[in-house]
This record gives sequence, C-alpha cells and structure tokens, in this order.
Amino acid sequence: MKKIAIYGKGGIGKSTTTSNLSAALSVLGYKVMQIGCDPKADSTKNLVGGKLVPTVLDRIRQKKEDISLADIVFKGFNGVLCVEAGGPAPGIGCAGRGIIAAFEKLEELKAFQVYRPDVVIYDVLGDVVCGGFAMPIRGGYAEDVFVVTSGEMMSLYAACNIAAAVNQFRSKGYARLKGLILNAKGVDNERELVEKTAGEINTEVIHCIPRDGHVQKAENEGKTVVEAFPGSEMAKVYLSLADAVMVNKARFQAC
Amino acid sequence: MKKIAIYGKGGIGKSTTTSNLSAALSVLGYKVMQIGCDPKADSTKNLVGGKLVPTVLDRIRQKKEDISLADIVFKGFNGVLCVEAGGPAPGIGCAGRGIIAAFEKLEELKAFQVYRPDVVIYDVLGDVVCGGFAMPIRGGYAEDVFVVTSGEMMSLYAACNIAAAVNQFRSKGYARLKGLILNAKGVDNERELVEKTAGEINTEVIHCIPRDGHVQKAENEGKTVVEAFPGSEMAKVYLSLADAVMVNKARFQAC
Ligand SMILES: Nc1ncnc2c1ncn2[C@@H]1O[C@H](COP(=O)(O)OP(=O)(O)O)[C@@H](O)[C@H]1O
Ligand SMILES: Nc1ncnc2c1ncn2[C@@H]1O[C@H](COP(=O)(O)OP(=O)(O)O)[C@@H](O)[C@H]1O
Ligand code: SF4
Ligand SMILES: [Mg+2]
Ligand SMILES: [Mg+2]
Repeated sequence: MKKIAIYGKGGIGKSTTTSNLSAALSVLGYKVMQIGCDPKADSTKNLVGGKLVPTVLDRIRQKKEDISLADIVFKGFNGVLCVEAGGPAPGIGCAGRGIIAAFEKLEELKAFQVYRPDVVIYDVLGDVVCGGFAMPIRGGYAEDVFVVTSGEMMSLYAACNIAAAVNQFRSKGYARLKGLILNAKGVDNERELVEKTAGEINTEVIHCIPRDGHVQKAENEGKTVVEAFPGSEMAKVYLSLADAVMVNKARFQAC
Repeated sequence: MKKIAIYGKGGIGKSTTTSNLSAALSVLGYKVMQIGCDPKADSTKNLVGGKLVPTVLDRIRQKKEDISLADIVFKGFNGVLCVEAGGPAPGIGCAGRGIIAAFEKLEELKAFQVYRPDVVIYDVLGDVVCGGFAMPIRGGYAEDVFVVTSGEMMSLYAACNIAAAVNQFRSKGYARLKGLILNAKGVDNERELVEKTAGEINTEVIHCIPRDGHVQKAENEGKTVVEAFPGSEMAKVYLSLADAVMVNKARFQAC
C-alpha cells in the first residue's frame, strides 16, 4: 500500500491535482483512497459530482460515538474512496484538529484493513506545517511527500517550509520528499524558478502541469478532467503524473 | 493608543502594506510600533534598511532570561519601532508560538508604558486563524482588524475566514473588523469581487492600493515607498491609507 502526501500553499492547485491524480490512478487500475486534509474540506468535491461530503469532524460533532466507516468514506468516480477530515470554526482551536480526528477515527475503524487500497493520498494544506497539518509527515502516515508549487514566490517559500518540516522528522518517521509538481501559473521563468528551488531543497521537479481551461470546464460539471475529458491532452498530463508518482516511466513528458 | 491588526493570506502584501502604513503614519506625526506576527519575520525589513531584525523567539532561544526591550525593539525609518515575533522551525510546535511568546515578553517588559506609541500595528499571517495567529483578535490586543486582499479567490476565502474568527470573539474581546484593503493583483473584475466579498462579511473596502513598480524599486533599496519615493503618487496612496485607517477623511481617493 503506497501512502502519498500532496502538500502545497493554499490555492496552489493541490485538490485539483490530487483529485485528477486519484482519478488517473483509478483509470490505470489502482484502488485509491483520497483523504482531504484541508479545513476547506473540498478536496474530493470533483470526484463526487461537485458536492462536499460530510467531514469526519462534522460526524464527530453530530454523532459523537456511533460513527461507522459508511459515515465518513464515500465512493466517488470509478470507485475512488473519498474522505474529508474537516476543520473547526475559524479562531477556535487548532485548524489542523480535523486531521488528527480523522486519522484517529480511520485507525480505530481499521479503514485500511477493510478497504485495502493500493494507494492512499493525503491532500494537505501546507501554509503552516504544524499541529494536524504536520501529522501526515510526523506520524508516519505518509511515505512519499510531493509539493505542488508554481513559480510564485509564496508557493516556493511554502515548498521550502514543507521540505524543512519533512527534514525535521527524517530520523523519526519515514516520510521523504520525493519531488515538486509544477502547477503552472504563467509566471515569467516559471520552470527555472521552480527548478532552482528544487535544487536548493535537495529534490527535483517530477512533473509539470500546464494551466488549462479544461480544469474549469470539468469543475463546472463537478468532475475531474480525467472523468470529463478522458481523451484530452490534459487528461494525459494527469495520467503521466500518475506514472511519475508511482515511479513508473512517465508515458508523456509534460515538462 | 490605537491598536490595529492587519491580517491576510500569506503573500498578499500585508508586510508591504503595513510597513508603508507605519512609515506614512510616522511621516504624519504619529509614534508607531509595528509588530510582525508571521513566522517569516520580515514584516519590518524595509523599515530597517532591508535586514531581518532578531526575533523575540530567537532571543528567548539565545538568552532565555535576561531579555531587555533593547533586545527586541528596534528603531527604524523616522523612528518607527520594530518588533518581530518569529516562529519555530517548520513542523515543530505551533507556528503561532512566536506570537504568544512576543506578546508575553512585551507585556512583561511593559513595552507600551515605556515607549508610549500612538499606534500599534500587528502584521499577522492569516492563512489559518488559530493558536498564536488568533491571539491579536482573541486576547484583546487589537481593536481594529483590517484584511488585505486581492480579487484572487484564495485571498478572499482567507478574508472570510478571518472575519469569521473575529466574529467568534465578538462577545469576549473588543476586536472589530473595520474593513478590507484591496491590494491589486490585476485580476478581472477585481474591485467588484472584493466589494462583493466585503458585503457578504458585513464590512466595506476602505482603501484600494494599485499594483505599482515603485514597491519593488523601494524594496531593492531595503526601503518602503514612503521613504524611497516620498513625492510619488504611490507614497500618496499609502498616506491616504493612513488617513483611512485613522478614520480621518481620506485625502486622496485611491479606489
Ligand atoms: N492546471 C490548472 N489549470 C487551470 N486551473 C487550475 C489548474 N490547477 C488548479 N486550477 C484552479 O485553481 C483553483 C484552486 O485550486 P485548488 O486545487 O482548489 O487549490 P488548493 O487545493 O491548493 O487550495 C481551482 O479552482 C482550479 O480551477
Ligand atoms: N501594491 C503592490 N504593488 C506591487 N508589488 C507589491 C504590492 N504589494 C506587495 N507587493 C509585492 O508582493 C510581495 C509580497 O508582499 P508581502 O508584503 O511580503 O506579503 P505578505 O506580508 O502578505 O506575505 C512583495 O515582495 C512585494 O514586492
Ligand atoms: S499548531 Fe498550527 S494549525 Fe494548530 S493552532 Fe498552532 S498554528 Fe494553528
Ligand atoms: Mg484544496
Ligand atoms: Mg509578511
């Protein structure tokens, strides 16, 4: 069972990238579980027809004890399993609290033994890497960490922060920074800027995703590009990202 | 003594706006203390010639006990007093920990009684409003909260989060959301988008700041626009922001 964490600055394209990656992996035959770890709780939105599934934190608030896997794990596009950790009201307690609650609940209910996914992907807010947001790295939940970034300074700064956090826990856990995923924003010299940062934090750019209108069109239908436009060049970009992440020879060079 | 908190998504222009606001207020005759509450610790950089002052958290790590005000409060451009809270290493403990430490230390050393500033401005990271980042709102340290935003979706989302957090503590503290400051990024329909969000969270756009190359030019000299280009239109924009924030009739309409 491969356990991957996708980090990055809020708004950089983590959920778009992750949900398309999950869809692509599922099309390639993998059983995938995607776990949204962002208080925004919309990571899996386009795998389930454009709605927000109930979060683990919501369920705990509503049902307190009797929570079953059916309350928090939802089947989406092509059988991808969807979970949202959720987050507390702004200002109240640690924003990462939902992630801690979700991990504990999934463990308690033996989710991985029950569903036996081939790949588990955590989509994690990376603006601050502390509290619950550090858990995928710190707790040994993720083995491979990828950071989604553009050439914008603040997303590169966040990438460095995330790399530093992974490094902090090198001795404790087994999470390793496997690479940067360039999600293009159209900044000047974007590729060079991202590659320079990759070098500075001892990693590489493992894939490039162009900015593409198919993303918005698919979103408007509550779908991923992989579902809405299966034959398109953009779908192929996500399929080759799936290859890159599973460390298979990328079938298309998208950089 | 007026106590103001400037919140906003990381990278949106809080520190640029805050340091220019401080410089403008000081030019208008106010005694100003600016307290950087972002682990990046560069809020006051362009008030002190482009360098990073030692943070409160650094000092606590180095000196543990014997910390004096001279260790953490630095005089910058035109007498503006500069403090940086600092932050822990990524992944270790609450990212807002520096803010808590800084507030406690400033209180312990009676900084406000010693310096007697007319205006205290907190420049606070607003991606997550929890732990130390919620302290300016929750602890009663700030009375007026302003949020810097552009028309970009993620900065508007952060603005809504911050408004919700201020609302959480309405009954406890006395922090009130006083308005949004539009720091232009050149998004389509930017003004409309920001005004729409302002309406949704029961506040207004109190000032508009255009995107302007003088910012970068001044930054390259380690200065604010107010210091480097005192006669420029952009300096006037920040002077009128100072009026708007002190609730004086804005001398120039920048929207
Ligand atoms: N490759 C892309 N091309 C075009 N638009 C994109 C792309 N990736 C992301 N977006 C847009 O950026 C917005 C923010 O992305 P999202 O995945 O929600 O960010 P995050 O999860 O990091 O907060 C989305 O609404 C989406 O429309
Ligand atoms: N009005 C503006 N015009 C041009 N550039 C700006 C403006 N405001 C901010 N910037 C640029 O944006 C960058 C990020 O701003 P900064 O104040 O450091 O953001 P934050 O403090 O919110 O993280 C700065 O390096 C600055 O050059
Ligand atoms: S640990 Fe991080 S997420 Fe939790 S309260 Fe502190 S700043 Fe917020
Ligand atoms: Mg997301
Ligand atoms: Mg800043």
